[in-house]
Amino acid sequence: IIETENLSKTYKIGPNPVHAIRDLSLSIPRGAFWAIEGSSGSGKSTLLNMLGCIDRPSSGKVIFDGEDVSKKSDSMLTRLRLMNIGFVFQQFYLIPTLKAIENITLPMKEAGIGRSKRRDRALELLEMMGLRKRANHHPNQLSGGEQQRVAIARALANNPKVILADEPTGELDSGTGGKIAELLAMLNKEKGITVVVVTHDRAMASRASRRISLTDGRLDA
Amino acid sequence: IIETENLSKTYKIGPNPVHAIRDLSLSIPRGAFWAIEGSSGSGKSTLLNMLGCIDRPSSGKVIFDGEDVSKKSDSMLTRLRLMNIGFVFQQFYLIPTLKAIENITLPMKEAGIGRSKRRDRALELLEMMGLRKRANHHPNQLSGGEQQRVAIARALANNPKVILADEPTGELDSGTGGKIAELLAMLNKEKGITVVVVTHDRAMASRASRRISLTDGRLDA
Ligand SMILES: Nc1ncnc2c1ncn2[C@@H]1O[C@H](COP(=O)(O)OP(=O)(O)OP(=O)(O)O)[C@@H](O)[C@H]1O
Ligand SMILES: Nc1ncnc2c1ncn2[C@@H]1O[C@H](COP(=O)(O)OP(=O)(O)OP(=O)(O)O)[C@@H](O)[C@H]1O
Ligand SMILES: [Mg+2]
Ligand SMILES: [Mg+2]
Repeated sequence: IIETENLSKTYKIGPNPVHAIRDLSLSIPRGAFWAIEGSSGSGKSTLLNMLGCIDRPSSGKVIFDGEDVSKKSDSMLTRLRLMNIGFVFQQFYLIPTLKAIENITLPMKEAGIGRSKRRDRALELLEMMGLRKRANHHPNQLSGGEQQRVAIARALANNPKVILADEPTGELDSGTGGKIAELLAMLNKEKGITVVVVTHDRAMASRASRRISLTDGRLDA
Repeated sequence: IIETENLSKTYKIGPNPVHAIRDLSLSIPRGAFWAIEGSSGSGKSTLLNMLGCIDRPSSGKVIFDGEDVSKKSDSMLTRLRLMNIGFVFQQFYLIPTLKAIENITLPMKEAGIGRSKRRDRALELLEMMGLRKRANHHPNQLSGGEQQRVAIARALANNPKVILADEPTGELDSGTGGKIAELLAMLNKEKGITVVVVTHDRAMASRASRRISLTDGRLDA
């Protein structure tokens, strides 16, 4: 469902550019559950952001669902992401002025879902995350792990084809993290959702059908 | 070095207050290395913020180095923290407009350390964290785990008596996380620094001389 060809991303900063991703080619089959591992700074978030059409490569291609992403305008990519991709950011990026439940309904509102339907779905997702009682808290009234779970719920809101999650259990104790791993495995198995998780959580990685790892921007053999 | 007596913290939000910490008494000996564990939302960050004199309790006392913290003004607490406590926040709170090296020199500047001495110390800390090459990156030009390591370096800048670290390896792969655990254990053993870590990382927790855990704001027996 997502392919890359000779993908590269270089950041120009000061005298020495940072080659965050170098000449990376991969092909993620529909319905797969992949874990991406690698040291801090090895390029995992940079890769995931390009797979999720959030960042554009410096060179090479990303092909999403058979279409070359570089041919699309920014507004087309925004639409593609809204309807197809559920992204969990490493730093959550919840909207501080919105309550937890509103952070979750926002993408549904943008997708044209009606008010009462999106409220029901948001409450159902909060319940799934064990956060029903925190629906009206703002992000700064939530613990780190609660914010992370709201970010996960938001990613699931529009029933995406693909979930791309960047360290989704980084702030969670093993019990809560285990439940998230179980949930993603269930969505993958029962709904055929393609899941790609950047993780250093062994319980999560062990759920994957394939584990790949990065070293200095390259895919390990 | 830090004691609490019947410590409680309640957040008033909506109709039902959140009793984040309830009637908690503990006594952390000088030179200890404690790990605080517990489920997401159990009160760990709330507790650590009160131990670090960042938040004031709703009731009960915090006694830091023999002194009742409630008797101190906000500016006295700011000074106490600057000179005695190295705090690693769960969400880092790096200053986005400052480069990595400047984030680390800032607390030294506030403590009156001279320019060349604090630059040397910051470079030494960056080297310790494997981030020498990232000295001039701003936080948004760093990976999640690199930001976390800059936050750790900043906490160590003024050679604190006490290090309070909230999930310091949450964003780190096990290799890098292991090095941080090793570093904290070394500072504890060789320099007698008291270390209290909120963590769900087993490698880190196993370094502790004592492991305590929270459930719903209370200390487990
Ligand atoms: N400002 C606030 N207003 C209302 N409730 C709050 C506020 N801050 C935290 N809480 C609630 O207090 C409880 C404890 O929060 P705390 O951040 O201490 O948890 P934690 O153990 O650190 O969790 P995590 O492991 O997820 O970081 C949580 O259930 C949270 O929703
Ligand atoms: N905007 C930027 N400008 C310059 N360098 C950057 C920028 N963003 C990231 N980098 C660098 O690119 C490298 C890869 O970053 P990336 O965020 O992909 O790593 P990562 O594998 O996700 O790491 P972590 O496990 O710590 O989250 C890092 O060394 C980082 O310093
Ligand atoms: Mg990352
Ligand atoms: Mg916390």
